Amino acid sequence: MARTIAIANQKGGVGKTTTAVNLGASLAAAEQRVLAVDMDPQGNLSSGLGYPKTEVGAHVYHVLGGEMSAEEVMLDTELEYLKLLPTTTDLIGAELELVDALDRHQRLAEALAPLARRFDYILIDCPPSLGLLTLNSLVAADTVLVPLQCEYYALEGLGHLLSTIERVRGSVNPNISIEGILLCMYDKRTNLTRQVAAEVRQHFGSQVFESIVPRNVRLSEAPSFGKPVLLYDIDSAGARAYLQLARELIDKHARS
Amino acid sequence: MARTIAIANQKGGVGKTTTAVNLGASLAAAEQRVLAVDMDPQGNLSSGLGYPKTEVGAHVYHVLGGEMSAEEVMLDTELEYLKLLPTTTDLIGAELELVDALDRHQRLAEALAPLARRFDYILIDCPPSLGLLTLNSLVAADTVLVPLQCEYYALEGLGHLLSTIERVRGSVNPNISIEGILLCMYDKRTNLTRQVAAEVRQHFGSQVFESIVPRNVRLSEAPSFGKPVLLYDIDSAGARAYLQLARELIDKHARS
Ligand SMILES: Nc1ncnc2c1ncn2[C@@H]1O[C@H](COP(=O)(O)OP(=O)(O)OP(=O)(O)O)[C@@H](O)[C@H]1O
Ligand SMILES: Nc1ncnc2c1ncn2[C@@H]1O[C@H](COP(=O)(O)OP(=O)(O)OP(=O)(O)O)[C@@H](O)[C@H]1O
Ligand SMILES: [Mg+2]
Ligand SMILES: [Mg+2]
Repeated sequence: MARTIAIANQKGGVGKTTTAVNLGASLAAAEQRVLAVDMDPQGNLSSGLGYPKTEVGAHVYHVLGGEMSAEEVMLDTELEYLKLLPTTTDLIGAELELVDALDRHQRLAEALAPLARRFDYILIDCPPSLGLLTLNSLVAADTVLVPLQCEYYALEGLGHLLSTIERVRGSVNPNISIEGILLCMYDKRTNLTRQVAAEVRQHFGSQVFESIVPRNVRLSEAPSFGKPVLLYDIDSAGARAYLQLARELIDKHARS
Repeated sequence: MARTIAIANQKGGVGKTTTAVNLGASLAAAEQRVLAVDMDPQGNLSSGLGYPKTEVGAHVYHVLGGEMSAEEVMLDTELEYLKLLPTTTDLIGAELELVDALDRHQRLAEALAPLARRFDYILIDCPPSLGLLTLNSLVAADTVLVPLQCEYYALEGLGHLLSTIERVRGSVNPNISIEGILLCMYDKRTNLTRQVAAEVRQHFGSQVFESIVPRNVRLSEAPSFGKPVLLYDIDSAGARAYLQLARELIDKHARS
């Protein structure tokens, strides 16, 4: 049975997509069967895996609307064990069109249910908001992975995200839990990074992944080639960090 | 008459709030009368100017709902010429509550109209999405200032933002235009930054501000003290960049 993980944080630019692309690729490199789902109308996960908007046909928008199945829009990537449900900016329309549907928050969960046996991991990249698309992702998910930029504004928003997850647990998805908090864009030269990291570890203890993703320019260069960093520069600090995170996740799940 | 500028980009974490806080403070330091409006439920502009959620009473949510006037929720800041319309996460409720209101996209424009004579600049910080809160800001604005992080995903989203602004110009706000594109988090050591900057200047020419905001840790430290960077570290590269941007704006508007 697949473990479905929503990669969410309403704070913008904290590394959600970079984590979805590179954790997905790293798990696939370890021969875990992975499905990456792009629930952000920006479509950065799709282009980061080689499918810019111009090359996407049917996508997640059509799945949420009930016109197509997830299976029908699924795409291959450069990695054998990694598949993608792509998206384009049309997905913005879903937020308005689903407003009156009674099951509006369960559309993604229903679409992914038939795929649970085919994958070991389903990773969902969320937009920087707590609207219907993120809500759909939290309902479909078993756990939430929270990328956290080691900066003040990102830390400030963490409480609101966690209380939103609590509310989802108390209503539409009683099983949801925190997969972990991932420290991203970690710059060991600055005091700010160390202060934020210390504060997060103090409050959240073992919920913080041991793996840390350093600030590494190779991570921001790889998307312009439509490749995960392990296919762009396997020796980079960024590639090593995500391979380590994949190992940490696999080991943790093997124990449970 | 105030010049109302929406600071918008649906890509997350590109420097919208940092620009709203520090451009606002720099214009106020030049004795321009400035109103900063927080239209992002994250409330980062408010805390960046010294008002975290816990210290905010009535706010923008109550103004959009018609319960209070902008004047009534306005707050002073540490700078004499800079005022703030604060917000908290309650603002998220406005997106749902206004869905059925016929004038839902004009609420902010109507609320700011009575203030136009009292300010030289009104700066509106937008959330990382193109929903109703950003739409309200684009309707209320004379121009749009687009902070652009010099990275691939940010560049990818620029086309969609500009076509959205075109659609707004063709419908609810015929007068809107681009104030300029501001290169943010510019790291002159990386090829990626230089490539993105060159591509943006090639496509947008004089619409790109001459002032560039470098990546500067003092800009990300200042918010934890609730201060604009010019009150935290006036000698920093970040402070100088925003003072220069303010000067560029004032000179440009003096000529027109
Ligand atoms: N560890 C890192 N080191 C250097 N650059 C990074 C790192 N992680 C992400 N980036 C870059 O920072 C920018 C923001 O990251 P990303 O787009 O993954 O964040 P996001 O949370 O998905 O943003 P959004 O909120 O817009 O969806 C991107 O340009 C990305 O390439
Ligand atoms: N030029 C800069 N140099 C260094 N850090 C910066 C710079 N500009 C912004 N930052 C930091 O980068 C992070 C993102 O910036 P900011 O929050 O202003 O972006 P935003 O576009 O408002 O994000 P959101 O999309 O979440 O509203 C913040 O932690 C901020 O302190
Ligand atoms: Mg993203
Ligand atoms: Mg912001």
